[in-house]
Amino acid sequence: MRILAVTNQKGGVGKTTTTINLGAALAAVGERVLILDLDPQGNASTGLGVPPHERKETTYDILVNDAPIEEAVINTLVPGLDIAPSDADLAAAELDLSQTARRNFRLRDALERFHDGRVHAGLAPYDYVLMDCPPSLNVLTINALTAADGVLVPLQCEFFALEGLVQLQRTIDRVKENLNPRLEIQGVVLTMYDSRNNLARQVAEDVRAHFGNTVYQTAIPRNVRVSEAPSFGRPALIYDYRCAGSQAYMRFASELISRERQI
Amino acid sequence: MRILAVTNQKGGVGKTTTTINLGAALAAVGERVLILDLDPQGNASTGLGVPPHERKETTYDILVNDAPIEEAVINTLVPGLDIAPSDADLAAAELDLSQTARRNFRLRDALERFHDGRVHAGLAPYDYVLMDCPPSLNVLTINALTAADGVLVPLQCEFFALEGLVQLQRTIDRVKENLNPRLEIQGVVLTMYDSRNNLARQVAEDVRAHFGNTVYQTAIPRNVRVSEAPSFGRPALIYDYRCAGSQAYMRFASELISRERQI
Ligand SMILES: Nc1ncnc2c1ncn2[C@@H]1O[C@H](COP(=O)(O)OP(=O)(O)OP(=O)(O)O)[C@@H](O)[C@H]1O
Ligand SMILES: Nc1ncnc2c1ncn2[C@@H]1O[C@H](COP(=O)(O)OP(=O)(O)OP(=O)(O)O)[C@@H](O)[C@H]1O
Ligand SMILES: [Mg+2]
Ligand SMILES: [Mg+2]
Repeated sequence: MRILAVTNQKGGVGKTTTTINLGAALAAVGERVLILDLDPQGNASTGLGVPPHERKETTYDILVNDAPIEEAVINTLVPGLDIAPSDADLAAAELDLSQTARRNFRLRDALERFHDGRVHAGLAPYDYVLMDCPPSLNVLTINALTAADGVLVPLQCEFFALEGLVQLQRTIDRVKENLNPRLEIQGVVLTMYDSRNNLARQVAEDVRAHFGNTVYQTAIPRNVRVSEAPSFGRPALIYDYRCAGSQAYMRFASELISRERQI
Repeated sequence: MRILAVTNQKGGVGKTTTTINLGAALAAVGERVLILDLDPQGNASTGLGVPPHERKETTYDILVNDAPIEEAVINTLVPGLDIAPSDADLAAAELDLSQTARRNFRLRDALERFHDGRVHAGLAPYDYVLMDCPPSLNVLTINALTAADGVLVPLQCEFFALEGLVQLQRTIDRVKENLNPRLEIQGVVLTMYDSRNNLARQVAEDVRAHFGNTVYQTAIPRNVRVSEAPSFGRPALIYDYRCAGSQAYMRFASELISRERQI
């Protein structure tokens, strides 16, 4: 079970879109995937067609009320892709956990119990857990980084997004030192990439110069079908398999799998 | 002195870009404008050309250490436009204020002292204070909403952004009830609008149906010059006055002024 935190405190860079579509692409090639929606906006839950009234147990219950993860997990319309949804209650987690011991380990402890429980029950473990993080470095993101084996950083090819990388790297280093020594950047994926745009090409060059091979070869192009898909509650791969965005996410998923095989 | 909170917890919708360019456009027509950078990313400070080593007193010091606002205020390259900058320290404000009395009123109290101080010293008051908020509904955004006369909501014409409006409205209602009875939505401004895109047109229609005249007539178009400007530390109005983005921000500013005159 590989646990990846999909995070970047810069807003609107494609964290949720990458979590949903990478999850769907991995499931499409037979991997068992669980998505944890750690954003109070609940966009990953909505983008996978989970209506608000079906979010009975949420990641808030897992983090704050010690609810077992298996109670929150529900199937999505994509075979092999499940989700533990979130809703606006999650916004209260920061204050509700502020007096709790081991506040940064809540998710890691819950995932360990969950994984052991599945093994005990003779259930096939999940191959991947993808955690969609909110656009901040608060207790939700710190929980994800503490539980994760690796960090997947979606990066929009814009100036402000580049600036945020320094703060993100500093946070990852601090979590690695104090909370989770095995934490590494698994990869950086360029999103909403438009090769005709000078700024995008320049940012992509800077990022590849700085992060080297950590940056995936596959860049996800800006593609309107990708932004339409969530309004139908489907990943782009189901909404429009042939569009440039879906094809890029399929290539990205196979690149990720071969990178994982080398680890 | 009109105090406006530029906020939307959805990430990447154009809060910072709107704060910088509306601020510059208002200053261009003679209004005195102060920007408060309340985002730990410090994008508004960078986008106005304030290098990290010049951010000696920041909004963290105002909120947590009771530093007077006038100590943090610095001029920008735009005459009539000043800023109180921020840096990554601001990310610690949530925890550092968690035990503080009147934690939600820190900014409001500081702004009242600041305004009184200027009047006492015979200095012209600022006409507008624009607060750039982070993409979350945490103590920084609550401080801004508690201090504000009105809320300016930049809205990207995308599905996830539409979904976030419900949560934002609920938070504004709660702040109005418990912390700031004068709080109103001053306006909603559509950003990165592409009229050729079906989804954008549909979202714009939904928003206008729901919010009526609160939605500004001027929609800010997606325009690459706007996203290039911050890498030169300048607002779009200085970087490229003639581009479609700058012209839209100028129209938006004059629409905002005439709306303010009617209040
Ligand atoms: N490849 C793409 N092409 C076109 N639009 C995209 C693409 N990827 C994401 N988007 C759109 O851009 C917006 C931002 O993406 P998304 O919401 O996934 O980012 P995020 O980082 O999760 O945002 P937040 O910081 O609010 O959590 C969304 O409206 C999404 O539909
Ligand atoms: N009208 C526009 N045309 C083109 N690009 C734009 C426009 N407005 C904003 N952008 C770009 O979109 C990205 C998001 O904008 P911005 O950073 O202002 O949003 P934000 O809401 O402040 O984000 P955050 O939630 O991280 O604070 C930036 O890279 C910015 O340069
Ligand atoms: Mg998201
Ligand atoms: Mg911003």
